[in-house]
Amino acid sequence: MCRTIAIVNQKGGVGKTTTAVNLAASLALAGVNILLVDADPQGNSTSGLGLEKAPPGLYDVYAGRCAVEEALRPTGVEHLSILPSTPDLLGAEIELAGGEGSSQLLKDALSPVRERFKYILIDCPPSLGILTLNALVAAEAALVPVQCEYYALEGLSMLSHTLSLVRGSYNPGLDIEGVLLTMYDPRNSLTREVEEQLRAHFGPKVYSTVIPRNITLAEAPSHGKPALLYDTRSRGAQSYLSLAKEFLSHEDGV
Amino acid sequence: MCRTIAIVNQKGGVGKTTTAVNLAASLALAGVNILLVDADPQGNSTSGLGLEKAPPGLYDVYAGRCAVEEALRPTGVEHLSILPSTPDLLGAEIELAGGEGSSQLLKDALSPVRERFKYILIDCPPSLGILTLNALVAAEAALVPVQCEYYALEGLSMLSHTLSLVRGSYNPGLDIEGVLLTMYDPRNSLTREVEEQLRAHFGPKVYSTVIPRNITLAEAPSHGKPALLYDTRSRGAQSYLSLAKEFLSHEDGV
Ligand SMILES: Nc1ncnc2c1ncn2[C@@H]1O[C@H](COP(=O)(O)OP(=O)(O)OP(=O)(O)O)[C@@H](O)[C@H]1O
Ligand SMILES: Nc1ncnc2c1ncn2[C@@H]1O[C@H](COP(=O)(O)OP(=O)(O)OP(=O)(O)O)[C@@H](O)[C@H]1O
Ligand SMILES: [Mg+2]
Ligand SMILES: [Mg+2]
Repeated sequence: MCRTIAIVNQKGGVGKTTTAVNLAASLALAGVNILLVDADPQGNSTSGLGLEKAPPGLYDVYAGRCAVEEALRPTGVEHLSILPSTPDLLGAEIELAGGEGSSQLLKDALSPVRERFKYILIDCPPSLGILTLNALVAAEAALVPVQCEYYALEGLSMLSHTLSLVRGSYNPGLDIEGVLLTMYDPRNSLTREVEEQLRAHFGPKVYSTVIPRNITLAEAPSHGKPALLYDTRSRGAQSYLSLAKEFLSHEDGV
Repeated sequence: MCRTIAIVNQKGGVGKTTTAVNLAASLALAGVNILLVDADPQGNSTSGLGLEKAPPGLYDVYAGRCAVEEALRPTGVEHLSILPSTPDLLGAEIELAGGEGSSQLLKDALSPVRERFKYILIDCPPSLGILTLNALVAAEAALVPVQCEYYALEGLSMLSHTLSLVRGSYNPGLDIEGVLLTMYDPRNSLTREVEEQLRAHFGPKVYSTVIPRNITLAEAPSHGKPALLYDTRSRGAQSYLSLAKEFLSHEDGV
């Protein structure tokens, strides 16, 4: 029984890739089979795990140049595979827009390999275009990282609106998996204000695990490793381990 | 003689809006006539200056529903006007893609009002789609904020590639106005490594002014004010004042 989760927020720089890479690695290290799909033309999840952005990647699957199995790659983490991104994915926004069935491409592409994995995590770009739409149609739920700052909070109404549009016309079962507070600094009143508003609005959907601002999370990508393999004892790595535990505890109830 | 500058970087959360709002305000407070165009559907420049995201906005101008003059609004800062964003701009990416002349819309829309302003600054979304393309076609130069971190550095080759594509087919004169280091923390080795690489690669194009990580810059937007009006003496506000001075000193040579 595979579950697909889109890691999404059109606000830029809120920790989508950092969450995708570190949550995927934490789940894989617990022995759970994971596929990470890098649906962002920037390809940060791909380089964050130390892989080249060379074809075949997601664009080649979208363009029908290869089957999805051929584009899956192992990573330096056991039980974690990646469907990498390449720079030509940038053209997909314009090439795919408006085509017949262009919102179902990822869902259809993933269906032959779904049963190999317990979870598929999709790292989305900071926009609500066709690449993110594909992820929301392929997913059962959305995990929303939110930086504890004003612009990130402001953007949530646009995101909620988009989720309900997708629910209405493409994917009636699309749920919110969880809202994750990132770059959390308890000494800072703005952080606490944003947290209060989020817990009031999203209630139990907000994870009790918060991700602190921690330099290891910013340094690990330059070594092509998740924080867990770069500096296991760091607060950043430990916070994603506890997120993985909380994430799995929600699943038990499914 | 008006100059149009696009504030652009497809990497999310690097300080595009913070730079657009605070540089625009600093130039305006020096008595220079400024128009800030919010070309991002998120509308952060619009709310960062305390304005409602209500029509008419840039989308209405693109859709031909009103002339550009009708969409310009005063802000709380003398000499600073804004062409605001509204949520329906989100649809423009899909509606405009591929249309005849769809990359020249902003350039044509701004031409009747250019001579009222000394500078037009355009705040771009974190993507390289049709909204950013319009800004790069309308602009004489691009100002690139770069967060001093690995993923932001990695994204610059994709951005440089896009700038040369635009130069080749739409706007031969498109130049780099400057590269701005943001969220700069001198105690952090990653910051110094990124700075070294940027100065080696972009040379004198990298501003000597750097923007420190400073909480005022994150707090001011929730009060709908640029940092200069929220807390003038803060390091954040002062750094944008010195950026405005450096920006103007480059112009003298034009
Ligand atoms: N908790 C954290 N502490 C410190 N730095 C962090 C943390 N989370 C992310 N970062 C750093 O902040 C920057 C933004 O994070 P990241 O790239 O993961 O966000 P994103 O939402 O994926 O961005 P984009 O919108 O461009 O896809 C990165 O340089 C990352 O290394
Ligand atoms: N120098 C700084 N010090 C502290 N916080 C900052 C600084 N610059 C920006 N910020 C904060 O960091 C976040 C990201 O900045 P901002 O929204 O300006 O980036 P952006 O590039 O416009 O993002 P997007 O890609 O979503 O458009 C915001 O919450 C902002 O308030
Ligand atoms: Mg990302
Ligand atoms: Mg912005």
